[in-house]
Amino acid sequence: NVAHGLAWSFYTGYLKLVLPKLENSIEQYRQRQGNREILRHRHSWRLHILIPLSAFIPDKLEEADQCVRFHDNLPEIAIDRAGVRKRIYKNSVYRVLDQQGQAHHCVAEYATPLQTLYTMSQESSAGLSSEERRQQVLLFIRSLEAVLEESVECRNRYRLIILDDEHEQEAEPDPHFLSKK
Amino acid sequence: NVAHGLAWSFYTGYLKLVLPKLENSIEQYRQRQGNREILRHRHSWRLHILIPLSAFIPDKLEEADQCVRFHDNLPEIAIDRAGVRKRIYKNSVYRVLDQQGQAHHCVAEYATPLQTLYTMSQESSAGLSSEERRQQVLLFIRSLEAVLEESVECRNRYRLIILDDEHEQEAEPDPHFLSKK
Ligand SMILES: Nc1nc(=O)c2ncn([C@@H]3O[C@@H]4COP(=O)(O)O[C@H]5[C@@H](O)[C@H](n6cnc7c(N)ncnc76)O[C@@H]5COP(=O)(O)O[C@@H]3[C@@H]4O)c2[nH]1
Repeated sequence: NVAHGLAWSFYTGYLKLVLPKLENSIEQYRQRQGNREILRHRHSWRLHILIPLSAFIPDKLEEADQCVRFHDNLPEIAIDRAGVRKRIYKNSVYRVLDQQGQAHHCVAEYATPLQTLYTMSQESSAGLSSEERRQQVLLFIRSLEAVLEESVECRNRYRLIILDDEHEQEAEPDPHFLSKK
Repeated sequence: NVAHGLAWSFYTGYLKLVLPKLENSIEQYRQRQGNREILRHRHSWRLHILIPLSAFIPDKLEEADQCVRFHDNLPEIAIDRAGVRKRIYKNSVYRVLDQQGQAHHCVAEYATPLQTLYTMSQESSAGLSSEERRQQVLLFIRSLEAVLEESVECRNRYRLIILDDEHEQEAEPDPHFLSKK
């Protein structure tokens, strides 16, 4: 149930707000850059949301995969939210080398709410064991998929990428998942 | 249980990160402003977190209370979070008129996670009724108080302000709660 609430929070407090504006942000970005090679194909204009089954979320994608490198940030979006005037939202563009050494670019980030699940499983006062955390990650995925599939605002603007990283093999699957976009 | 997760999320994903830096942000802000009258007393250098029992969260404080007006934003904080490079966090300063018409300033915002609870109670697919939402708000408060009281990082840097707004009387208690800081 914790995960169900975190999935809804991720959707209503974030994805529902930013995904409809993503196309616009990418267009602005490409105009500003002048480099038309980056994010050239519209089918890749999606937020790639990384969901590691371990719920372990590094703050930098480079820590999980050496084939992935931060490229640039998209233009910021400012929205008045719950008393914070002009709260800033932005997404990061990454350069990914595929197995042939070809560079691709994509907008990607981890599903931040999983960081809460991970922290809760580390703090005894939170009442979440490691076994329960695993179940909660699966529930998070199910709840998130369900709400996104019903969402007109988010249709075709995202891709959920599940990372089976529970066997210490993160460096392996990562280049594959990003280059298979 | 949804509320328990949202309280932990609010703490580990936000309050624990920004509250330790709040003093610094206010100092920087006061130096830049030159106006030493604003936020002059250190005892008011806390984030006032507004928690309406209805979970109804407007995006602007002015909508809830005409005695409250946005003054300015504090300097931004940028942190690499879960793949978003230099994610921006900031807080808003408000000018509040007390019952004698005196102006006071404070850093305030609503407890953003309650917006998720409210939205969930409006969407049938989320499985949260209005009665359950009320219970969840109370659970949110208890869980948040518990985790904040144990937190070294957040000690004395916040004030939870519970708003009993379930009888359509928001314009009344608001000036009181803010001017009684
Ligand atoms: N007032 C306020 N200002 C902030 O900058 C802020 N950032 C987070 N929060 C609240 O703290 C809690 C923990 O945040 P987390 O990042 O784990 O989840 C976030 C995160 O996964 C995603 N999200 C929200 N804003 C951003 C953002 N700018 N960039 C990336 N992800 C974001 O959507 C979730 C829900 O967000 P909110 O529903 O706005 O409330 C959050 C949440 O309750 C904030 N609250």
